Amino acid sequence: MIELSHIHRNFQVGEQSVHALDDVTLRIAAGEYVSIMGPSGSGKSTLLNLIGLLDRPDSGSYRLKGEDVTSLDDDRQARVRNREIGFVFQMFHLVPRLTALENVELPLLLAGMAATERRPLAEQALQSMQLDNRAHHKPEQLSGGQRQRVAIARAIVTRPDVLLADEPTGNLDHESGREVIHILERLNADGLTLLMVTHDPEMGQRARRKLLMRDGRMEE
Amino acid sequence: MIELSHIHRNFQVGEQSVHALDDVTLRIAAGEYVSIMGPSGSGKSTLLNLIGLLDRPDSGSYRLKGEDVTSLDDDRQARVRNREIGFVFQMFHLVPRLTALENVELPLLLAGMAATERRPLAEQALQSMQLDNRAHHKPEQLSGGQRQRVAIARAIVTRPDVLLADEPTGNLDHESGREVIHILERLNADGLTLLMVTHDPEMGQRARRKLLMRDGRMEE
Ligand SMILES: Nc1ncnc2c1ncn2[C@@H]1O[C@H](COP(=O)(O)OP(=O)(O)OP(=O)(O)O)[C@@H](O)[C@H]1O
Ligand SMILES: Nc1ncnc2c1ncn2[C@@H]1O[C@H](COP(=O)(O)OP(=O)(O)OP(=O)(O)O)[C@@H](O)[C@H]1O
Ligand SMILES: [Mg+2]
Ligand SMILES: [Mg+2]
Repeated sequence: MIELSHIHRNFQVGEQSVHALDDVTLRIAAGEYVSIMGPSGSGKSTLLNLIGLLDRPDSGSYRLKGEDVTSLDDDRQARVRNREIGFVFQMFHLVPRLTALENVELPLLLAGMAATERRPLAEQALQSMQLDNRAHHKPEQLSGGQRQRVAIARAIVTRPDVLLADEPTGNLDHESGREVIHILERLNADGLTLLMVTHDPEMGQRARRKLLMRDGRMEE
Repeated sequence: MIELSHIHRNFQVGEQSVHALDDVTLRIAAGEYVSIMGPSGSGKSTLLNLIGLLDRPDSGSYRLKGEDVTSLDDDRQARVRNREIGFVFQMFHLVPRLTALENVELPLLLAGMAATERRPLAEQALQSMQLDNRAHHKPEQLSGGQRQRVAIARAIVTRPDVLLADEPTGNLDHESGREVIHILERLNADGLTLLMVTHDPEMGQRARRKLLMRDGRMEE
């Protein structure tokens, strides 16, 4: 499903060069449930952005479902991304002028679905996150944890093949966090490939495969 | 130090009325170390914003160091806030076009301090957060946990009387989280009044006084 080979990603800030990903090689099969833990700044979000086709490596290759996606142009990458990948961002990235419901509908709208079809799907996704009573709130009218759950609802509403979740429970109390993980695990049981970055050891331990990052390098 | 009496805070969204704070009465003495936990959406950030003079109650009163601050106009509130309160925001709210170091210097600059004085203080604060090697990065060039730590450094650099921390370790690994809490606890030992909202029971348990919020109400 996901094959990374000798991936490097550097960032330049003035004279300083940050080696965010340092020779990462990783294979993830369809349907796997993988957690990625590691210190703050160790490269987890950078790795997820790369897998999610939101960033490109400086060297190395990335094959998604057997297709070399490293060399695709921006438009082709965007289409693959929208079709196959769901992403829960560490910083949520909700659209400020849209309501919670409209935010969750957005990927379905981008996929060309009609309003009458996408509305019930979006409502269902919000309901599974216990947010049906916040459907018409804009992001600034939501708590931190509610925004995080809207971001999760948006990522799963299209039933993607791969879900990349960057610290999906960081702003949630224990109870809400467990409910979210149960939903993601049910989707995984139905075939979703699930990659979760987390700082919560209790959440990380639940994955069938546990990866650790340190200074841009991957350990198993 | 902090006296809230019968505080109510409602939000109106279309036809829906959200009772974010429901008859909250609370006294916190100078130098206390208080944690506030509770479900997502229970009113913790709303409470902290109110105490931090970033929001006003709809009814009830708030006395800070014996002075009724509820009735102060915006300018007076801003001056009290800048002088006495440090705030670590759940969403960080760093200034995008400033570097990490400039972000940490900002409260000192607003307090009228010269560049030669504020620079070493800001560098020290960043160093205590293990971020001296990220001083010249802008927020978008930092990881989530690094941004969070810059927000913490900025909140403590002025040595305020009260520190309001809204989920200060939500994006940090266990190790970094503990280092941050140790620094905040040392400041508390030196007299800082510390109020911390957290979803991490291990962090919440360390406080000398533990509060719980549920549906806008406070329990002890
Ligand atoms: N756009 C950028 N420019 C420069 N440096 C960057 C940029 N993005 C990330 N970095 C640096 O790359 C390193 C890895 O960042 P990344 O966001 O992947 O870390 P992370 O493991 O997700 O951390 P956290 O747990 O704090 O979210 C960090 O040291 C960060 O400062
Ligand atoms: N500006 C607003 N307009 C309307 N409703 C709001 C607004 N801000 C907050 N709310 C609502 O008030 C309630 C309390 O929000 P608050 O941000 O205080 O929760 P919280 O306890 O900090 O939650 P979390 O743990 O998720 O951060 C939530 O149900 C939220 O939807
Ligand atoms: Mg990250
Ligand atoms: Mg909050």
